[in-house]
Amino acid sequence: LLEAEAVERTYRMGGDVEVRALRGVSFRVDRGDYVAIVGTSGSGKSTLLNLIGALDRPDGGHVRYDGRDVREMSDTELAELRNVRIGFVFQSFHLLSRMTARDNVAMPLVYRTSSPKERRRRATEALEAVGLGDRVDHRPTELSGGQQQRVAIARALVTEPALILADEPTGNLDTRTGEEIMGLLEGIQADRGTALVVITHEPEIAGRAGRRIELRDGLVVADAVQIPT
Amino acid sequence: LLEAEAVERTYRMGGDVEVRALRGVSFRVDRGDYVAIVGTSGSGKSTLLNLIGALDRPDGGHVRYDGRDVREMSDTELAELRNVRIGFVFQSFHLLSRMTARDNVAMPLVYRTSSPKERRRRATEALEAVGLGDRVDHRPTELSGGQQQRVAIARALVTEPALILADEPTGNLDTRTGEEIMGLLEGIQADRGTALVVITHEPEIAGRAGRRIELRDGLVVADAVQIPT
Ligand SMILES: Nc1ncnc2c1ncn2[C@@H]1O[C@H](COP(=O)(O)OP(=O)(O)OP(=O)(O)O)[C@@H](O)[C@H]1O
Ligand SMILES: Nc1ncnc2c1ncn2[C@@H]1O[C@H](COP(=O)(O)OP(=O)(O)OP(=O)(O)O)[C@@H](O)[C@H]1O
Ligand SMILES: [Mg+2]
Ligand SMILES: [Mg+2]
Repeated sequence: LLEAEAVERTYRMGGDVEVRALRGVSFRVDRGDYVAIVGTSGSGKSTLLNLIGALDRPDGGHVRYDGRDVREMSDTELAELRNVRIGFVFQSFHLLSRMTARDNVAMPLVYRTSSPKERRRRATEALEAVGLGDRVDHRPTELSGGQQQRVAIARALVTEPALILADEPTGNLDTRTGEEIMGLLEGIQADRGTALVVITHEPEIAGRAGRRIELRDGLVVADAVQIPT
Repeated sequence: LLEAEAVERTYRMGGDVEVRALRGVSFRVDRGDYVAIVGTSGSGKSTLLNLIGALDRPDGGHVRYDGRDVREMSDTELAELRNVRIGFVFQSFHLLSRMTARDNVAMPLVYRTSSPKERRRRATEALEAVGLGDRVDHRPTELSGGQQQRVAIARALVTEPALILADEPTGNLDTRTGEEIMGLLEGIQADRGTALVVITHEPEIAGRAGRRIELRDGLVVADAVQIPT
């Protein structure tokens, strides 16, 4: 499904300052895989997720989907990949503050589902699945931190993507709500064969995956199959 | 130091919809106290912190500092309270995106420290204390999620406030960095008698406090001294 090969990303700042955020990262994700990405703050996890989500371009190496390099994709192909085939949960949510929760969640469906009524129905369903059926008309500023996080998660699920990339999806959730959300994601992975890649700093969440990749200073220092707990 | 008495907060939305976020919350915090606030997503924790931080007004009940009701404070007194006497770490950081990390951290010092050179020096020190000495000139968008969180923490410490209110301060930090940050805050509490109120969903973090308050649906359901682990 997805392959990262020797991926590098360097941020260049004014005055010759460079931050080598990724220094040659390689791994692959097959359909139905469940991968946890861990590592210290600043080790390059979000940078990696942005690259494999085709939201950013590597400075070195390749990112391929079903063998096709994202560099060779047209704008239309990239839009389809980012908005329909991949569901992305951002570390800082990136919700649109002037739209309600439901309209935020309905956004990715614009690329695929032509009827506004159908988009609204599916967005409502996704919000109910994350426990926010009674918050559909609230705007992000009218929601708690954990509720905003769950809106971002609902938006990532609504197109039934082949791959979910989630950056700290439980960072603002109490333990029980966090487990409910992970259970929801794992159910989707089990039922539909959706691949799940989750960045997390919580060992209990990382332990639920079938594979664990650890980053340090922009390099992979561990990539191991594990028995999920 | 701080007293909340029968505090209520109701959000009124269009069309007669009301969300009773806090329905009568009472507790007190003395100098040097270390309190953890826990509860499910949406239970009212951030709302409570905003009220005790004098960033919002209760619809019912009272918030008092050293016996003085915040409702009776002048704008100048409130500015001093919010920016100097209290250090606030927001769940969504609220950093200014056009300023560097150092300038963000120096902001609260404007209310107290007249020399730009001294503000710069103290801001640099605070950033070094949270492990970001090599990121002082980065803007928030040029920082990882956990680095942004630590900038917000440094900003809350820089005026050496009497009370630190921290909303999920380790939500984006790996376990080790999170422990280093809590160690830093606890050191300040032990050395300077600073009161620490921390909202957290992580049981290991909550267990470090001397007292634990649990919220559910806008009410206090537990307020107990505990042996820190
Ligand atoms: N501006 C607002 N308008 C309407 N409702 C609001 C507003 N802000 C918050 N709420 C609601 O008030 C309730 C309490 O919100 P609050 O942010 O205090 O929760 P919390 O305990 O901090 O949650 P979390 O753990 O998810 O951060 C939530 O149900 C939320 O939907
Ligand atoms: N736009 C940018 N310009 C310069 N440096 C950047 C930029 N974005 C990120 N960085 C740096 O790149 C490194 C990796 O950032 P990244 O966001 O990938 O880390 P992370 O592993 O997700 O961290 P966290 O766990 O704190 O979220 C960090 O040291 C950060 O300071
Ligand atoms: Mg990150
Ligand atoms: Mg909150």
